[in-house]
Amino acid sequence: RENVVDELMETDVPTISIDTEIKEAAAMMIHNEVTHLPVVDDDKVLLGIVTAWDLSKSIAEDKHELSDIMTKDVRYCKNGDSIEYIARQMKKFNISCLPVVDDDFKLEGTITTDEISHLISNL
Amino acid sequence: RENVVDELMETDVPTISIDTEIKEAAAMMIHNEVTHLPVVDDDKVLLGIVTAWDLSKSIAEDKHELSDIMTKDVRYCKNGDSIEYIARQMKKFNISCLPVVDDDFKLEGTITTDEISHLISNL
Ligand SMILES: C[S@@+](CC[C@H](N)C(=O)[O-])C[C@H]1O[C@@H](n2cnc3c(N)ncnc32)[C@H](O)[C@@H]1O
Ligand SMILES: C[S@@+](CC[C@H](N)C(=O)[O-])C[C@H]1O[C@@H](n2cnc3c(N)ncnc32)[C@H](O)[C@@H]1O
Repeated sequence: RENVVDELMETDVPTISIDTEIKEAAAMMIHNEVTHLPVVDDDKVLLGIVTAWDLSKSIAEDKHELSDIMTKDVRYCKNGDSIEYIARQMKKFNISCLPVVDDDFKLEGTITTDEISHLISNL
Repeated sequence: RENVVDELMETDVPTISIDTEIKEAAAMMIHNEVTHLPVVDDDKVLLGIVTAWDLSKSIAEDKHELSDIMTKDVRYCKNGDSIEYIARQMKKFNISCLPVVDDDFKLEGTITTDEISHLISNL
């Protein structure tokens, strides 16, 4: 049967808030060996995303505030979405991560092109 | 038939040299919308790799030299390797990119988990 998001996604993912400093966000990525950090509020509602690429942008463009580099119009997916749909979305928008949210837009986890690629390694 | 690397890889990929400044490497990533830059010498021999994650590390750890953040023992693959093998390598070592080299260790291109994930979106 079709692969679905909830089987592949990472749960308990590290997250940051809009007040997080750029240097803290960088430290969190290194510590957790991730390249994508969802930005959430105190109720875990998804507000945006910051990636290692955005942190690279802060170096290239001398930006010092998280709000200058975070992406606010986040593309997301939901439990039950098919992997094919997720893969198409990520290809279409050239992104490597889709946060998974519930009906209240609260973060449940993330899915990345790494997890999808790992599917193929199990064949 | 089995998917092979040369069908999926990116060729003419942006590269840097060991003399490239961190800020230049960051600008190149942003300009080309990539997260991985192979480090090559004047003969295109592969010397290392620098990723957006390494640039994030330079922020987290206050490193200013490319040589402090680049990975020198690069994992690679070759034309003709199967996608399943590539995917397994990337999963095993938690990396998202494998440079493709020829028998002289010269860079031919790169393959990332994004390209492998895009395979699934075509089904
Ligand atoms: C165009 S992509 C290219 C690099 C790489 N594929 C990545 O995802 O970081 C980089 C930009 O996409 C944004 N991005 C990543 N995931 C996103 C998502 N789920 N929704 C919206 N933007 C996203 C990042 O914030 C970053 O500014
Ligand atoms: C452990 S990974 C985790 C983040 C993400 N998966 C990535 O590839 O950047 C990050 C580290 O892997 C290294 N790396 C990425 N691709 C590599 C490759 N083909 N060979 C060796 N090291 C690699 C990077 O230089 C970086 O220091």
